[in-house]
Amino acid sequence: MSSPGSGKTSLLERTIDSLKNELKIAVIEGDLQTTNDAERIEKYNIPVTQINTDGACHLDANMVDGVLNNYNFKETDLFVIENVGNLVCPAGFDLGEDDRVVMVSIPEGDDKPIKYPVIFRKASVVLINKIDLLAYTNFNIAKTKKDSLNINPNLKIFEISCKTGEGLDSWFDWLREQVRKKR
Amino acid sequence: MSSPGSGKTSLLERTIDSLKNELKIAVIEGDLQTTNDAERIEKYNIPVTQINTDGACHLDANMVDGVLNNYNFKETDLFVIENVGNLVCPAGFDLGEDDRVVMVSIPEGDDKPIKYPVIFRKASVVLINKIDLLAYTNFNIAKTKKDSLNINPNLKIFEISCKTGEGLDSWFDWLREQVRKKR
Ligand SMILES: Nc1nc2c(ncn2[C@@H]2O[C@H](COP(=O)(O)OP(=O)(O)OP(=O)(O)O)[C@@H](O)[C@H]2O)c(=O)[nH]1
Ligand SMILES: Nc1nc2c(ncn2[C@@H]2O[C@H](COP(=O)(O)OP(=O)(O)OP(=O)(O)O)[C@@H](O)[C@H]2O)c(=O)[nH]1
Ligand SMILES: [Mg+2]
Ligand SMILES: [Mg+2]
Ligand SMILES: [Zn+2]
Ligand SMILES: [Zn+2]
Repeated sequence: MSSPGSGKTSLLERTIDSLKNELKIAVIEGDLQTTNDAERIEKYNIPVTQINTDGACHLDANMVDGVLNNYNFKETDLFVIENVGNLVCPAGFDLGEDDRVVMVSIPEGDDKPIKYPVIFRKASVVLINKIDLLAYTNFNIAKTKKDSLNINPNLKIFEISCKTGEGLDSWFDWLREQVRKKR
Repeated sequence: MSSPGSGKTSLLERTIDSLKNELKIAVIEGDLQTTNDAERIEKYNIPVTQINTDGACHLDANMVDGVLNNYNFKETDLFVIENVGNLVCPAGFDLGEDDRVVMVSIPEGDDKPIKYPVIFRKASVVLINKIDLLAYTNFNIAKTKKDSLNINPNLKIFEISCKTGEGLDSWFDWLREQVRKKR
């Protein structure tokens, strides 16, 4: 989950590219309109379905349920849902997931956790993306981490760049750990 | 209206700073939580009220109505409402405004109009902000403009940077023109 354009699909591209030889990954893409994001994922030859909500500002359990027959869960290690770009509404709708990941990105400014607390409260992981752009902003990473942990002390926080690849190894390790724990 | 962190409040700061000697400006700030944005506007000594929606993902007419008594509209030339950071829901709720302005920013990627068409359809102006960061992205401005005009041929589109000030004069001129037309 994240604002529009924080880098959710880019993260999936990076994750699938690095992990698809060790984990069977499947994806649901959610957007108001277009199949752009699903098309980006299709290039990796893994199962992916695009849900278009048309106007709805978040995926809900019914929409997800409607496409689950497209997947073989016995053959899936890691199932990822990319929600509609929205830092508010997705927090309120349980999709049956084990973990929620919230992404913020450097150009958005470091005040997002305190301004949009609900989505941080319900997350397991916060990803701070686009750290390659830090030099061009006044983003205070320590502040964002502190504010996030104030809202939710159990958060794991990773600083990453989907552009350069920096920091992604810790994210991949966390994913591997969750898959291992659930086996 | 824009995604979280595109630069709405920065735009207001720039606009008030440049125009407050010629126009009486008043502002409503809308956020889930915090008074951060209203505090930034207060520094300019103009009337401003912060609405906290708590959980709601958009301002609605009732919330706006609830604070209108804080203002003297006879003494106001330009009244601006900054909505909750959200590229979806605010499109669906009429606040009684004359014009809607949608802001996108360079780091978000150039596919936002086609992915979130409703909010562009209902706008009068699209602002493309943070053009100072163009060099560090693959943002195709021509594509974003073309897609926006396909959705809504009447859109005025301004490329700006609230950081450097580039492009803001055309935006100020448009505002002056709207104020003049309504007198
Ligand atoms: N500089 C930089 N740009 C990035 C990074 N990650 C993603 N981007 C860019 O950010 C833009 C948006 O990336 P997406 O992956 O489409 O973002 P998204 O969150 O999936 O967007 P929506 O699905 O529309 O909400 C693209 O232009 C990416 O190239 C990063 O780490 N650094
Ligand atoms: N590089 C660059 N950064 C900008 C520009 N305009 C705003 N910013 C930065 O973007 C971040 C967010 O700016 P805000 O004005 O708070 O954005 P906002 O849309 O009001 O955010 P919300 O109200 O939380 O949705 C801040 O760190 C600003 O300094 C710009 O033109 N260029
Ligand atoms: Mg995406
Ligand atoms: Mg703001
Ligand atoms: Zn919603
Ligand atoms: Zn909503």
